[in-house]
Amino acid sequence: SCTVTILANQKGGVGKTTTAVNLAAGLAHRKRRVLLVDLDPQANATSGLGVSPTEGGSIYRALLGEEKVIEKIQATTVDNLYLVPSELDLAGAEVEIARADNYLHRLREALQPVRELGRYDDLLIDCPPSLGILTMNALAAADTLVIPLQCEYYALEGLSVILRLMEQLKTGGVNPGIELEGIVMTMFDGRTNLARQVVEEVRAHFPGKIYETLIPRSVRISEAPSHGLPVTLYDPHSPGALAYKAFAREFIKRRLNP
Amino acid sequence: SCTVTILANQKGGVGKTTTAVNLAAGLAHRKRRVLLVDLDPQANATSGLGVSPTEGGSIYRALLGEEKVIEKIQATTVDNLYLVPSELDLAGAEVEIARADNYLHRLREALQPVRELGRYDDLLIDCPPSLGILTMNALAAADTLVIPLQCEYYALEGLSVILRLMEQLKTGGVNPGIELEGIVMTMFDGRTNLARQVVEEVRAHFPGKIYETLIPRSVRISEAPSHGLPVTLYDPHSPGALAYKAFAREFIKRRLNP
Ligand SMILES: Nc1ncnc2c1ncn2[C@@H]1O[C@H](COP(=O)(O)OP(=O)(O)OP(=O)(O)O)[C@@H](O)[C@H]1O
Ligand SMILES: Nc1ncnc2c1ncn2[C@@H]1O[C@H](COP(=O)(O)OP(=O)(O)OP(=O)(O)O)[C@@H](O)[C@H]1O
Ligand SMILES: [Mg+2]
Ligand SMILES: [Mg+2]
Repeated sequence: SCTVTILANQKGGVGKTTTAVNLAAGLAHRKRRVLLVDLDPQANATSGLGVSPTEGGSIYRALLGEEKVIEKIQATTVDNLYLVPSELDLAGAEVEIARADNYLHRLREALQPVRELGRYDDLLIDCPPSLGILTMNALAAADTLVIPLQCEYYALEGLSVILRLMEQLKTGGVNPGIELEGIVMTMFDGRTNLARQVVEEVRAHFPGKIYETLIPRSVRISEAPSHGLPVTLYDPHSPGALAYKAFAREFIKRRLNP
Repeated sequence: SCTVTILANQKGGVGKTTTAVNLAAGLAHRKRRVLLVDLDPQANATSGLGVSPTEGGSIYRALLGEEKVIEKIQATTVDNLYLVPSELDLAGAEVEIARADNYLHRLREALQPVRELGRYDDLLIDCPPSLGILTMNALAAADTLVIPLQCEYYALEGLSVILRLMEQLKTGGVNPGIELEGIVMTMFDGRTNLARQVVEEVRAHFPGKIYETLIPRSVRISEAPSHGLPVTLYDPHSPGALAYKAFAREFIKRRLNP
């Protein structure tokens, strides 16, 4: 059966897209069948996989119940990895969805047929840097939440905000089944005290929730999107690629032994 | 008279807050009277200046016309620098403002009395990482726009989006007076090809609009917020502090000779 995992954090630039793309690729390289949904109007996950956003090509119309998600699924240059791309107009969807009935469950409803299809092992969703309607819909549709967390002070400050919101949606009945699957530390530079302090702080406050794999700061990771490739294909033996492959292994292992 | 300058870029984590706080401090150190408005519900500029967000302490009620901005202004530990702090509830304001009359000009109207007060030379506004109602209000209220741009591929992709929106608001009559004051490159690491390529690309596409000062990646910059200080006070002779002081000088110089 298919698990829906969302990559969310309202803090900007913490590595949501980079983790969504490279975790999706890492899982696909291990022969899991993966669908990545780009829910960010910036469409970075889309261009990061070498796909050009097209008007009407995103999940926008499906969120309004006018089209099916299945029609938007495209193959990518990565075997076993499929994509529902984003488009700029998706930003306009926030206002339209807010006015629709059942506005928090539009995504959950749109993805239901994809879950039932049984074609994918993992359905990952990349979220925009806000806690607006699109991210709320992702939280309402998710089985699990993975929070990419940059090893920085401002990023640490925002962690409690999204966790509190997840709890509210869980206990409030919007999504009783959602669980925090884990926190993955990104752009870790072991030479700085700040990075080590942030990791220690998160380990202390969220024991058992932080992945062992720390994603290092690595310029090859930030170069890969301009080639439309995950770093695991752009430079397979670079520290960044090795880290994301290790993360994919750890992600699967923890999934099997929670 | 007072100039309203906004720091905006929908791409997350590009240095909007860091630039807002350190430019504000740099201008204040040069004896300009500066008011910084934190328009991001994350309240990073607020905590970056050592101020704790308080319920009702932000511009939220003033955007709905229920209270005055002047009542929210606080002094900071930096001479000549004053702050209108943010609060978490500001996120809820987006929905409420969207339903209000004249919803794009709520901020402009709220700031009008502050402009007329004549107490500040510069009014800076830190924006959230989105092009939602709060950032739209900032674009409608601004005299000038400064875009912090991280030297990364994804950041470069998003540049045309905010510029197009600014043009639409300008020609569409929402804010005929807004001008792009400049683009400041942040987290520049001269050792990487990517950073140099991004700078060259921006220089080629936006001649005359990119500040000469390149803000280097510097861990002291990212440590400063945890001490509630701008880097210009936290470590005044560090490369990051020197760069932001140089940026403040260049900002003033270009303002005088556009
Ligand atoms: N481990 C890393 N090492 C170096 N650069 C990285 C790393 N992870 C991400 N980056 C770069 O940092 C920037 C921010 O990452 P990314 O865009 O994935 O964050 P995000 O959280 O998705 O941002 P947004 O909030 O805008 O959606 C990008 O330019 C990306 O290429
Ligand atoms: N020049 C720099 N060198 C090193 N770190 C920096 C630099 N500028 C900003 N940072 C750090 O990078 C992170 C992102 O910067 P910042 O929060 O200012 O960006 P932002 O655009 O305001 O983010 P958001 O989109 O979430 O509002 C922060 O943790 C900050 O401390
Ligand atoms: Mg992203
Ligand atoms: Mg910010």
